Amino acid sequence: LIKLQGITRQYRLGQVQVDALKNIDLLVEEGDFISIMGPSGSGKSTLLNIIGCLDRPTSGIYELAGERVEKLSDSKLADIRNRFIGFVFQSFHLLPDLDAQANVELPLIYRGMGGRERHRKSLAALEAVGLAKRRNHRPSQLSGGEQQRVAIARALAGEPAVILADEPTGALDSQSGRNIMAIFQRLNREQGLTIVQVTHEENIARHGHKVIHLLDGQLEKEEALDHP
Amino acid sequence: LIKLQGITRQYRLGQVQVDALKNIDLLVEEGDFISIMGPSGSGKSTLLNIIGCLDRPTSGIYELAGERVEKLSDSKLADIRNRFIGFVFQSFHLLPDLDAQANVELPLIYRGMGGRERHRKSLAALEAVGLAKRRNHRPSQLSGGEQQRVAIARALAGEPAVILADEPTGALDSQSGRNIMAIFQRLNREQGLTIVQVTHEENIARHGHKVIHLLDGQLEKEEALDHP
Ligand SMILES: Nc1ncnc2c1ncn2[C@@H]1O[C@H](COP(=O)(O)OP(=O)(O)OP(=O)(O)O)[C@@H](O)[C@H]1O
Ligand SMILES: Nc1ncnc2c1ncn2[C@@H]1O[C@H](COP(=O)(O)OP(=O)(O)OP(=O)(O)O)[C@@H](O)[C@H]1O
Ligand SMILES: [Mg+2]
Ligand SMILES: [Mg+2]
Repeated sequence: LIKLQGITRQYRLGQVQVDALKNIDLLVEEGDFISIMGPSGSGKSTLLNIIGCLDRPTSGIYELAGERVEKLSDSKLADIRNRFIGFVFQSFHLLPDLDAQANVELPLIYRGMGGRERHRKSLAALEAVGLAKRRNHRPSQLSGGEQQRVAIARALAGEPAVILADEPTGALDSQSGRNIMAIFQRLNREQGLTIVQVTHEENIARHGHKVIHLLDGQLEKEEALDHP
Repeated sequence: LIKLQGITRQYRLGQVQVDALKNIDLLVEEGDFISIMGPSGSGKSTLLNIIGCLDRPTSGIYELAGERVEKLSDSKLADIRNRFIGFVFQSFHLLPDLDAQANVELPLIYRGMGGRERHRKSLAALEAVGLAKRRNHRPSQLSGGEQQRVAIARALAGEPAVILADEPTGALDSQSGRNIMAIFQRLNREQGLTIVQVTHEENIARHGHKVIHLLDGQLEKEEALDHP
């Protein structure tokens, strides 16, 4: 489903070049549940943004469902993201002037979904993350962990084929974090949802099938996890 | 140093009232290192904002160094915050148009500190959190964990009497998180820095002297920690 070959990403800051990703090869099959770990600044978000078509690599090849992504137009990429990819951002990126429910419905509006179906799906997604009672709060009226859970609900509401989650439990207490992992595991096992998550917590990472370790922009090792 | 009695905080949202804090009593002595834990939405950030004079309680008494805080003017409170309190926000609140070093220097500018001393202190703070090499990056050019570390450096640079830290390691891998806790412990033991941190990670909480557990806006229990 996702095939990265020789992916590099460099940032230029004045005279200085930051090599955020160096020569990354990665294969993600449909139905995989993969965790990416690594130190702060090692390139995890950069890698996830490229997988999610939010950023283009400096060099290398990215094939998504067999198609070369660099050949696709911006509008085609936006359409793919909207229909097939649910993205949970490390800093949530909720719209400040919309309440929780309107934030969750936004991708569904872009897809052209009718109002009744949108309300149904957004309410179900908020209920799944325990936030139905906060659906009329705007982000500034929500706690950090509540904002994170709204961002997760927004990614799940449209029933995408792939979830890309950047530290989805970073702002959550352990019980709330386990609840989110239970949702991810259930969707992965029952509906074949493909999941790539960045996390710095080992017990969160171990809910997937394998862990990829990044260090200084390079793939340091891949670790298969045994599951009952 | 910090004395809270009968502190409540209610939010009103249209017809609905949210009881974010209910009848909180808390004593913090100089040199204490206290961790606050609790589920998402239990009132931790609300409590820390009140302690940090960023928010006023709906009712109850708050004495800071013997003075009744509600009797102080907004400008007096701002001055106390600037000189004595270093605050690490759950969402960092870095200024987007300033680079890391300028963000760290901002509270020192407000204090009227001269340029040479500011540069020295900001560079030392950035070095302590391992980010001297990123001092010219703006927040959008930093990873999530790097932004968090800049927020920590900004709180430490002015050598405050009290550090209030809302999930200071939430965006950090375990090694970076341990580095920050080592800094906090050293400043607490060697300089008597008073620290109140919110965290949802047990191993981070255990670096302090005691853990306060919040549940639904109430103090559920206090737990003293034994240290060698
Ligand atoms: N401005 C507001 N208006 C209405 N309700 C609010 C407002 N700010 C916070 N709340 C509510 O108050 C409760 C406590 O919020 P708080 O931010 O203190 O929680 P928290 O313990 O820090 O949670 P987290 O661990 O998720 O950061 C939450 O349920 C939140 O929805
Ligand atoms: N726009 C940019 N310009 C320059 N450097 C950047 C930019 N964005 C990120 N970087 C640098 O690239 C490196 C990788 O960033 P990235 O956000 O991928 O790290 P990360 O592994 O997600 O870290 P964290 O765990 O802290 O979120 C960091 O060292 C960062 O400073
Ligand atoms: Mg990141
Ligand atoms: Mg909070």
